Amino acid sequence: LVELREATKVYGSGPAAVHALAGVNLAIGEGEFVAIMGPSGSGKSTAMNIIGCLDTPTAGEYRFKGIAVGQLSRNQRTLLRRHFLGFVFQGFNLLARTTAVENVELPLIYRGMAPAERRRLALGALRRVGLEGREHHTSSELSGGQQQRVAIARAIVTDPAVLLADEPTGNLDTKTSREIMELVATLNRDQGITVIMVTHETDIAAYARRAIRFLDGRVESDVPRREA
Amino acid sequence: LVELREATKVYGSGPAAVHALAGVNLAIGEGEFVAIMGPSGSGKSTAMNIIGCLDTPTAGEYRFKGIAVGQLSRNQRTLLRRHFLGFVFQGFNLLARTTAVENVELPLIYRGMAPAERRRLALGALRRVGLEGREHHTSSELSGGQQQRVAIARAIVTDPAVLLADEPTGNLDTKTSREIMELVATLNRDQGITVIMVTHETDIAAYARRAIRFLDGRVESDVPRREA
Ligand SMILES: Nc1ncnc2c1ncn2[C@@H]1O[C@H](COP(=O)(O)OP(=O)(O)OP(=O)(O)O)[C@@H](O)[C@H]1O
Ligand SMILES: Nc1ncnc2c1ncn2[C@@H]1O[C@H](COP(=O)(O)OP(=O)(O)OP(=O)(O)O)[C@@H](O)[C@H]1O
Ligand SMILES: [Mg+2]
Ligand SMILES: [Mg+2]
Repeated sequence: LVELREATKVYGSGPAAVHALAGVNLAIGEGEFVAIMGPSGSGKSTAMNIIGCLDTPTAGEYRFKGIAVGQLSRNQRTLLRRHFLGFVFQGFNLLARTTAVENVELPLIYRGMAPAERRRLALGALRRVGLEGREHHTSSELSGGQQQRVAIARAIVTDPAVLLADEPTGNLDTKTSREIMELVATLNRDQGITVIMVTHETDIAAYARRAIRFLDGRVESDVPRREA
Repeated sequence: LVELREATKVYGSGPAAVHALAGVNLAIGEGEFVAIMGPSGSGKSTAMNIIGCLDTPTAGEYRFKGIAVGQLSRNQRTLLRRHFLGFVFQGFNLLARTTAVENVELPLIYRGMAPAERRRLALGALRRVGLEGREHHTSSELSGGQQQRVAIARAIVTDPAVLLADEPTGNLDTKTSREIMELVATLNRDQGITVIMVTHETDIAAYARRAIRFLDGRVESDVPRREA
């Protein structure tokens, strides 16, 4: 489903060039639940952005469902992304003066869904992440952990084929983190949603069935995990 | 040094009113190292913003070094903050198109420090958080954990009397988190900097000597910790 072959990403040139990715190889199949770990700056978010069709590698290839994404136009990548992917960004990336429910409706607007149905699904997603009562708050009226949960609700509201989550529980207390991970595990198990999740917390990684560890822009190890 | 008496913060009014803080009482002395914990939305960041003189309570009182901060003008609060406090915000709050070293120099500019001295101290702070080589990168050219470390460097560069850190390791891998916490523990032990840190991770809270737990806008428990 998702395949990176010798994916390389270089910023700048000459001696000051930064090799964010230095030849990443990985293949993730449908229905998998993968945790991506590794030190700060090791290339995790860069790899996630390429997998999420938000960025392209400087060298090497990214294939999604066998399609060479690098050959697609920008518009085609956007369509692919909106159809198949849900993304929880490391910085949340919510629209600032927009309410929680409006943020969560956004992917449904792109799918041309009718307003009443959009609202119903968006409210449902917010309820599932424990934000009932906060639907009409804007980002500045929400705590850090609440903003993170709006980002999660937005990523799952379309029931995407692939859920990409970059540090989805970094701002959540232990109990709320577990509730979110139970929800994600259920989506993976019952709806077959493929989950690729960056995390630095081992108890969160324990929900995944495979752990890919990054180091200096490369895959250092790629091992199955015993189910938690 | 820091004292909240029946601190209350209400947003909105009527039945939809949100009681972010519902009568918080706490007193923290000079040189202490305190961890603040509690569920998402329980009022931790709201309390930190009041302690950091960035916000005022709707009712109740906040005293800093015995001064009733609510009686000060906005300008006086700003001067107090710039003189005594360093703040690592939950969302980092870096200036976007500004480089790491420029972001870290900002508190020193407010203190009227000369450019050469400013640059020397800012580079030193960035080195201490492991960001050597990244000084001239802007936020968009830094990973999530690197941005978080720029925010930490900016908070400590003035050797503030009080360091307020809201989830300072949420985006850092285990090894980097420990390095940052070792640095913070050293600042507390050797320079007597008072540290008040919100965190949801117990291994991070273990560096503190006291744990204050929030629940629904109140202090639920306030206990000393055995030193880790
Ligand atoms: N401007 C606002 N209007 C309405 N409600 C608000 C506003 N700002 C904050 N709140 C509410 O106040 C409560 C406390 O927020 P706060 O940010 O202090 O929580 P927190 O403990 O820091 O949570 P987290 O761990 O998720 O960061 C939350 O329920 C939040 O929705
Ligand atoms: N536009 C850019 N210009 C220069 N360097 C960049 C740019 N964007 C990212 N980098 C560098 O690429 C490297 C990898 O970044 P990436 O965000 O993928 O790391 P990460 O593993 O997600 O880290 P973290 O755990 O801190 O979020 C970092 O060292 C970063 O400084
Ligand atoms: Mg990252
Ligand atoms: Mg908070």
